[in-house]
Amino acid sequence: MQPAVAIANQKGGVGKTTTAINLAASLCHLRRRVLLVDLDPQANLTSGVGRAGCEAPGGTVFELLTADEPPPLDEFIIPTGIPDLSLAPADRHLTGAELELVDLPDRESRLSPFVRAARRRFDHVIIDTPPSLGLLTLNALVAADEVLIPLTCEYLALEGLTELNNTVQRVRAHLNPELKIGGVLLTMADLRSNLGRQVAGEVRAFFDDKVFDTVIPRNVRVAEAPSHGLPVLAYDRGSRGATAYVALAREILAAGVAA
Amino acid sequence: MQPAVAIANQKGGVGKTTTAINLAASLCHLRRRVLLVDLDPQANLTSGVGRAGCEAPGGTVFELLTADEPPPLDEFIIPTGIPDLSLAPADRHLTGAELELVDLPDRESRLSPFVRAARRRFDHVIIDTPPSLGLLTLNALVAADEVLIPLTCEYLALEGLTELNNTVQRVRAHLNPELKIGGVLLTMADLRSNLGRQVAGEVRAFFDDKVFDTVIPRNVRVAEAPSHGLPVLAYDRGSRGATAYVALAREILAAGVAA
Ligand SMILES: Nc1ncnc2c1ncn2[C@@H]1O[C@H](COP(=O)(O)OP(=O)(O)OP(=O)(O)O)[C@@H](O)[C@H]1O
Ligand SMILES: Nc1ncnc2c1ncn2[C@@H]1O[C@H](COP(=O)(O)OP(=O)(O)OP(=O)(O)O)[C@@H](O)[C@H]1O
Ligand SMILES: [Mg+2]
Ligand SMILES: [Mg+2]
Repeated sequence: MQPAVAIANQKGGVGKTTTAINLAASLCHLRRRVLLVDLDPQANLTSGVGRAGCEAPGGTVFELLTADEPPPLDEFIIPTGIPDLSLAPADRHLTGAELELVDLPDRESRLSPFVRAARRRFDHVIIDTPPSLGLLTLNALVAADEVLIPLTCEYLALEGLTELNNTVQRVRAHLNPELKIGGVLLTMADLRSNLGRQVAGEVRAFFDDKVFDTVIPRNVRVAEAPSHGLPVLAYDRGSRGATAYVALAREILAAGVAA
Repeated sequence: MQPAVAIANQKGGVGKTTTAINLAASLCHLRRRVLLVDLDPQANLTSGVGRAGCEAPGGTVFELLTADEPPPLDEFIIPTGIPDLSLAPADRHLTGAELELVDLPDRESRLSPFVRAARRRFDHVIIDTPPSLGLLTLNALVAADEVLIPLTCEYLALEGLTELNNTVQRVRAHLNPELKIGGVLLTMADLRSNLGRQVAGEVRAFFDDKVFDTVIPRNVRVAEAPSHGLPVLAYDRGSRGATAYVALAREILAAGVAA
């Protein structure tokens, strides 16, 4: 697995934040040191690890992106309750970042220096993004080596894939030639239904071998965990959701070795 | 019911588009003339009624919002396959609208003249919005009389309510004093689970009598319908999803009479 991964899909509610938290926690469970970066003004990632309302010494990701000088790592990182899992937190002021960045010359690559520095200290950097293809998501795609695309097996989620793929190719062509699609993850999957099986088939045809073997089932324990500020592995270790995310982490680590 | 309703919630995947399509189709079933307006660059509303890729004579909502003169109604409206249901379509170029509008003096009220004209011809105008609180959603909130908030009974969806409520109050204070919260709709609800019941309880405590009595159950026929370009009422009239949306339309019409 490449060190820096952006979790992106402009379709809302497909499991971006849930995947960021639970993949990160599973990698920590497998003895990796992980940094989570919250690039969504909803700040669900920050609250999902029990850090709602918390700031780092230098502030949140808003200050990180709008700083004049490249920001020192320690100023923008806080610990979470999970060993080996750190966080660059966000809050709702991040909504204003897009308007602040619009007129800056390097508006798409404000995050890159921070992620480059973070790679030296962490085994993995995982960036959560908002449900849009605006400047915040572009900053994540420019800073990352890979993009992981969560996707529900539903028709409306399928519609946005072409646009997302176009955006990734545009970023590769103009801003970040290293960027590649790390994988497509089927989430909240109910493969017993016709719709689920049909859409899963279309996704595998569109993305071919990039679809992870691991499929995340719909599991209410996954949806309950954020209200306790915990990854599902810490909330209910034996649940189908926790087992699936650990299997995903193992699949990704094995592929990275092969990369 | 007030004539113009914005369907908004910055949380992704809570059923905004699904509610716009199926509430509109249910109102048509009850002999009302309805205009749907697609303000989301994902254009799921446009494809959900079988009009993907279609433009009106004057173009899509992008041209409507960036036009120098107030746009004539007929230039931006197309029929759908459903009697009495018309559409102002969108396409992905709408992503660029936010950057185009940023420097205009009346950037939040570019949609208002169009909706004002539309009210004279239609009984209801329903506006779908993207999962963000940016300029496109602000235009919908300024043009509308009411905002309808779809919400899944999950913890992460609960988190964004305060921010959405703050935005609505800010719009009322500075841009549209008429705007009020028309109602909160519980969608994809599974009230058999603890999480579902717990969150529903918290929503009713937060919004009190504004939560609709009608609750939309999770129903796979609702998720299948958009792949056929049809509202669920036309796709499977007897399904639990179709019945629930017709009940919602009746509840809204009855309340309107009382308003
Ligand atoms: N495997 C799962 N089983 C059950 N519920 C899930 C699962 N994965 C995610 N959820 C729930 O589905 C909802 C959407 O997930 P999440 O918020 O992670 O999506 P997102 O793509 O980050 O949304 P947004 O587009 O708003 O950022 C949340 O309430 C979450 O708890
Ligand atoms: N009652 C329901 N039962 C089953 N599936 C549903 C129901 N309502 C919506 N869905 C499905 O859930 C997904 C999310 O719904 P939808 O796209 O309408 O949400 P949205 O809030 O408009 O999303 P976005 O934030 O991306 O605009 C879709 O795949 C839709 O088909
Ligand atoms: Mg999210
Ligand atoms: Mg939508």
